[in-house]
Amino acid sequence: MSITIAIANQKGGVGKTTTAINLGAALASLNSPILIIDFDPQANATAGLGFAKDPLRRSVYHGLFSEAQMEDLVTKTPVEGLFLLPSEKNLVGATLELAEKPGREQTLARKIAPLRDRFNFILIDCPPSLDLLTLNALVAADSVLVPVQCEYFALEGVSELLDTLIRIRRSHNSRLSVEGILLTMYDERTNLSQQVRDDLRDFFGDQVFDTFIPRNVRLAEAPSYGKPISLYDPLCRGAQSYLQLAKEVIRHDQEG
Amino acid sequence: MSITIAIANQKGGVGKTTTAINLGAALASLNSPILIIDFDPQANATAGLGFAKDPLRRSVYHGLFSEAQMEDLVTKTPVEGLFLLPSEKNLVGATLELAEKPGREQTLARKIAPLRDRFNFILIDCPPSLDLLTLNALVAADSVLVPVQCEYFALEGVSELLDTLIRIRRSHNSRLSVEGILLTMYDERTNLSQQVRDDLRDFFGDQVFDTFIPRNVRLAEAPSYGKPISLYDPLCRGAQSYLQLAKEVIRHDQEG
Ligand SMILES: Nc1ncnc2c1ncn2[C@@H]1O[C@H](COP(=O)(O)OP(=O)(O)OP(=O)(O)O)[C@@H](O)[C@H]1O
Ligand SMILES: Nc1ncnc2c1ncn2[C@@H]1O[C@H](COP(=O)(O)OP(=O)(O)OP(=O)(O)O)[C@@H](O)[C@H]1O
Ligand SMILES: [Mg+2]
Ligand SMILES: [Mg+2]
Repeated sequence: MSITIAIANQKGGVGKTTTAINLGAALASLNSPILIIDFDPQANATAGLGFAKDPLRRSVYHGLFSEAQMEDLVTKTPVEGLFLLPSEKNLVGATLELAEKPGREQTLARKIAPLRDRFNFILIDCPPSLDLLTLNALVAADSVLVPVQCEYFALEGVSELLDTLIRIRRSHNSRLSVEGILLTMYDERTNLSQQVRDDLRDFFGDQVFDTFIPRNVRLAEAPSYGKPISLYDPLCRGAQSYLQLAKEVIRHDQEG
Repeated sequence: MSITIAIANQKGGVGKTTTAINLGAALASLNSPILIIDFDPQANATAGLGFAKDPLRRSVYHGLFSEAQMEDLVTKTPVEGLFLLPSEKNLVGATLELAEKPGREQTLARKIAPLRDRFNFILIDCPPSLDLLTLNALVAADSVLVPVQCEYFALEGVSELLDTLIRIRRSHNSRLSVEGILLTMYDERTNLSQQVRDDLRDFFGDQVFDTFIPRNVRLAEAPSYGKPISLYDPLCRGAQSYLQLAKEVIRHDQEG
């Protein structure tokens, strides 16, 4: 039983990549094998798992536009049971290249269908946009996990994103649901974080995960060593909160 | 003598909008009139200056695609001498609509040409992408201000962005230069910030502004009150650093 979760929010810098890497690693310790698909031309998830930029590396871009099978592009990571479908900067051209293909929104969904039997969870890290790349991820996914930084601009965009998800569910992917809204970079010293948390809980109720991710500099340090937090500093608050999130996600999906 | 500066970085959440609003307000106190163009479909600069979402408000989208003149779409803000060309979510469709127009990269440059004589500085807040919207802003601009958060993923994307600027300068806009690289959310308590600052200064030398913006929660609070920091808390470190940045930008442009 494989579940594909898109990690998406058009607001930039809210913790999408940090969540993809660290939720992925935590899930791998509980329920492997797990796949992360880096679907952002910035390729931050690829770099954050220790893969240096390499123009010769074949990526999800080749899986979309060449005869290569996505299965052949999947690579191991430094984490036991965690696999990666890497990205690279050519993906930035995908939006215009996809626009000309028939059934363009379904391209990723079609191409990753064979992968679904091999992995318990597939996480798709999305770029900060609502373009054709992100749309492809939302059509390929069973659910969406929405990281929201505990700040004003991030809060502003949530209801618009949920509107977009409803539209996509109606027109392209009837099974699409909300995995949950995840509070990130929560700083209990500031009123702002508490205010945003209260607003989100009031508006979106139990769609907000019980688990929240505190602001923790170790999470920002880990990617420069090419490691998820579970390898870099497994006892810090950041690592504990992503482990707790993984358990909540597994519980949520077992209840169906 | 009017200078148009694009505030751009494809990395999300690095402080583009916060810089557009607060550098704009600081410049307005020294050298008004100043115009901010909100060129992001998220319309964060519009919200951060106190304009609630309003589907009937005419925006930069109408200036691009209808007969409306950009001059007629400019509106006053709560700050003396600071004006705004607002955005709204229809702009998200602009990338595909622009793709079909001849001379598509020059559309914004052509449409804002009449505004250049009316304002001493024009700041363009860009979305987190290197798509046709951002390309339009880079073609319309005299220079680019690149905010870089003092963290690993933000550092990763800077050289790629500078490569893109060189390409644009060669093919679309020969006058495009780098206004400067701005360190944002600098937290002197962490090694990470100091490491990123040192890396940037080593790699990019005097292209890095002397002024840096410290992490200061007042900057994150101000937009929820619809005010720039100069009205919300003019004595805080965030306000002081943006005033200092404005002076550095004016000095840099007077030296030519
Ligand atoms: N809980 C946290 N505590 C401290 N720093 C964090 C936390 N989560 C993420 N960060 C840092 O904040 C920055 C933004 O996070 P990240 O890059 O994961 O966001 P994103 O949504 O993927 O950004 P983009 O929109 O560019 O894809 C990164 O430098 C990351 O290391
Ligand atoms: N110096 C600072 N100190 C504290 N918080 C800050 C600072 N600068 C920006 N912020 C906050 O960090 C978040 C990201 O900043 P901002 O939205 O300006 O980035 P952006 O690059 O415009 O994002 P996007 O890529 O989505 O357009 C916002 O919530 C903002 O209020
Ligand atoms: Mg990311
Ligand atoms: Mg912004």
